[in-house]
Amino acid sequence: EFPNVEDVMSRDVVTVREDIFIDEAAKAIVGGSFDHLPVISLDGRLKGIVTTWDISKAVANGKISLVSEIMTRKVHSAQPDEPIELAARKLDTYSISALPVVDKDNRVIGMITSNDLSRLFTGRR
Amino acid sequence: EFPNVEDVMSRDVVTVREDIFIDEAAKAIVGGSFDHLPVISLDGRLKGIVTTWDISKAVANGKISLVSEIMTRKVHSAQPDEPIELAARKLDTYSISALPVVDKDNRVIGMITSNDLSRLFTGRR
Ligand SMILES: C[S@@+](CC[C@H](N)C(=O)[O-])C[C@H]1O[C@@H](n2cnc3c(N)ncnc32)[C@H](O)[C@@H]1O
Ligand SMILES: C[S@@+](CC[C@H](N)C(=O)[O-])C[C@H]1O[C@@H](n2cnc3c(N)ncnc32)[C@H](O)[C@@H]1O
Repeated sequence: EFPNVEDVMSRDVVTVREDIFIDEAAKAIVGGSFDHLPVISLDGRLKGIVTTWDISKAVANGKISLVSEIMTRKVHSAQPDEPIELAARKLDTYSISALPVVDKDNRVIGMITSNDLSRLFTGRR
Repeated sequence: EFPNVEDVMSRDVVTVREDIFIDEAAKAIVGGSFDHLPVISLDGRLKGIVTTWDISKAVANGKISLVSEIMTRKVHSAQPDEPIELAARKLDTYSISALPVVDKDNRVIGMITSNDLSRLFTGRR
């Protein structure tokens, strides 16, 4: 019926460390057309996520700070073999638009976004 | 087969004027869970769009400025009676995640996002 996350996700993911300033994170984001940056630890595991929304919130508060101060630490992620219906439910429940895809060791192997899912309505690959 | 844009779009849309500073726009955005703000003229017509991505780009460049200086003026929009397949193709073609929905006079009557489309995979209304 529906594909799994691994059939729809993108595999080239830009990640950052938490000890960088948010203008560095902003430079990493606007180099591409995405909004979500997984934050990873020294050994490559998922520690948090920072988005253009978080950066905008820092601008609203007039506080230009470190990624560690604005990132979300309780990250909703996806497994590669889960059905996209499950991923879509997480996006909907938490009003978010991307899930890092992680392996069994919590290392980031991809990203699935609401754009990846809406693309399925275009009839394009 | 597929629903139309009007069956899926949200009707409560926050809009802004172009002569405000981006920290004002950021405050309007982080009051909700969205990323896209249509910019409208004095007579209520669509003039541009500003997103959390544009605000992040201003942070990357170290430039806190007016919405008019960072907004996108050539806006891709949707009509309420168009099939969602057409809306999904625009999102995919231009790597964007929302389309203001406009009436015949180019006034904003709603917004359709990639999250609205991905929600269709959850089996929820
Ligand atoms: C409520 S969402 C709304 C804006 C947007 N559509 C987005 O996904 O960021 C904004 C917040 O969600 C958080 N967020 C985004 N993706 C997330 C994920 N996969 N897990 C946990 N939080 C996430 C961001 O860090 C930000 O604080
Ligand atoms: C290439 S997209 C990538 C990030 C994101 N997903 C988004 O929709 O903003 C970022 C740029 O697209 C522009 N944009 C977003 N929605 C648009 C729309 N409906 N029409 C024209 N430009 C749009 C923004 O102003 C921003 O400059």
